[in-house]
Amino acid sequence: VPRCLAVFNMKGGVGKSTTVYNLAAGLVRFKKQRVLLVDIDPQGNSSAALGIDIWQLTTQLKDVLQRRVGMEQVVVKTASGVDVVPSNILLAEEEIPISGMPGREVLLKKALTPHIDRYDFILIDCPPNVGVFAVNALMASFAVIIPVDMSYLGLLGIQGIERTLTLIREHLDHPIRIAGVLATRFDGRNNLSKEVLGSLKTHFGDKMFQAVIPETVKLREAPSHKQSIFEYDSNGVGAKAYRQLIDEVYKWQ
Amino acid sequence: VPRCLAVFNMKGGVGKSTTVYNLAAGLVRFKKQRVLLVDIDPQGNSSAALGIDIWQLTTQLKDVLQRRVGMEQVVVKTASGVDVVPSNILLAEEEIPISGMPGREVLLKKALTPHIDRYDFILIDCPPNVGVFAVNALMASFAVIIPVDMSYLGLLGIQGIERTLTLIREHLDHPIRIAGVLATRFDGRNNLSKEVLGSLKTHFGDKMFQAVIPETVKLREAPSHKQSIFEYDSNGVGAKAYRQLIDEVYKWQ
Ligand SMILES: Nc1ncnc2c1ncn2[C@@H]1O[C@H](COP(=O)(O)OP(=O)(O)OP(=O)(O)O)[C@@H](O)[C@H]1O
Ligand SMILES: Nc1ncnc2c1ncn2[C@@H]1O[C@H](COP(=O)(O)OP(=O)(O)OP(=O)(O)O)[C@@H](O)[C@H]1O
Ligand SMILES: [Mg+2]
Ligand SMILES: [Mg+2]
Repeated sequence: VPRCLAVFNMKGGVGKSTTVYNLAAGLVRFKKQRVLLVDIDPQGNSSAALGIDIWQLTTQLKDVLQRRVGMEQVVVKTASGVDVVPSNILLAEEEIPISGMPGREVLLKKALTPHIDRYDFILIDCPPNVGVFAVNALMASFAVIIPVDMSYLGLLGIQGIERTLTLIREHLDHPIRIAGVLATRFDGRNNLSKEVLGSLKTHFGDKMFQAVIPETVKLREAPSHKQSIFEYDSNGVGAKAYRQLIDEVYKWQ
Repeated sequence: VPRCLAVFNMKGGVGKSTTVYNLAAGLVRFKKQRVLLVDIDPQGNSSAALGIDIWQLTTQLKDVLQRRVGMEQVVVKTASGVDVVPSNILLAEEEIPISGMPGREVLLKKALTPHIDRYDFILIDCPPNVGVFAVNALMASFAVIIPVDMSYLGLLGIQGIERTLTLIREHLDHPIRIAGVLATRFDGRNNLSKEVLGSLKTHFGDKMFQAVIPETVKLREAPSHKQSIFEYDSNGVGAKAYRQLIDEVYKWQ
């Protein structure tokens, strides 16, 4: 059974997509894993970062959720070795209709079930909210990776995340676990990053990943080259930090 | 009639909330304007930055949208002189019910109408998506301010923004204008920021605000002190840039 992990935080811009696509590419590159990336964010950033032209999609995840096609018809094989189920903004236009479907919370889980034997890891990139798509991602996942950037507004979002996970566990009877909390966009030059990291360690304890992702322009540039950080800047601090995360995620059970 | 502006971008973490609350506080401080800030983002970041404890709200914007109370019952006067209509995560839990209400797109507009004589500016902080709350904000606004951070993934989001504005104009017959595109989180040390700013200027021309907001840790720290940048670091580069934006927004018709 593949390890299915959602990368989730309703706070925007904390590094969800950056984490998902680099983690996916790295699990293939360094651990020879078979990896499926499901992009359930209408922005389609992780799809685009892996080289998919999201404006040229003939079918996409929304068609699978609305049971028009099977998952195998929308999977795109990318140069990184990661298989991707892509999305674009059309997914957002289907949010209200999808919210009205029976079993709306488990559409993704049901669509993935026939294909789980093909993969070792399934990683899901979430949109920055707690709507029906984020809920689908959490219901389809065994555990969640929570990227948190080094800011006060980022810390404020923790309560909202925990409330959402409680909702999934209690109201939807799905025992989702936390695989780990990932400190992202860490800037060693200022105290704020150190303070926020300290607060996170106090609050989450051993649920914090050891890996801390530094703020580095290379991570911001890599998607424009449709490359993972391992190709774009393989010896840099960004690649080194994500390499450490890959080791931790690979060992996590 | 007050100038009603939404601060909108479906991309997360680009500086929407940071812009809204500093712009609101600055219009009061430097231009003596009467300002209402409507926080239609369930994260409640702009409410929190202005000192409101969003977990202690007895009534909030969602209650106005569901016609349980009038706007005047939820307005909170803050120390900055800005009146705020706050939200917290409970707003997200009402998204599906509100999406089913008749006139769902103009609930905010209708709720604001009786109160427009009291204000010179109404500023609306949007969530990072194109759901019913973002649509309500756009339908209630005369024009939109679009913050864009200096990144490739930020640029990718432009097409989605323009598509949403076209939807508002054509399908909902609301002639929303662009007040301006604001370059945020500009880091002069790297080429990426310069390249992205160049692309934005080419694409948006004179719709770009002259003000460019630099990446500075002071802007990230200020919300934790419940202060605007003008109180927290009044002589810094962040305050200077937002001061310039205030002048431009104040003159915009
Ligand atoms: N460690 C980092 N160093 C520098 N830039 C980063 C880092 N992580 C992410 N970024 C950049 O910050 C921006 C936000 O990151 P990203 O888009 O991955 O976040 P997200 O949480 O997926 O955003 P959204 O909420 O919009 O989905 C992007 O432009 C990205 O390139
Ligand atoms: N110019 C800046 N310099 C440094 N940090 C900034 C700047 N602008 C915003 N930030 C920080 O970056 C993070 C994202 O900004 P903010 O929350 O305002 O964006 P947003 O677009 O409102 O996010 P969301 O999509 O989650 O609503 C915050 O932690 C904020 O403090
Ligand atoms: Mg993303
Ligand atoms: Mg915000």
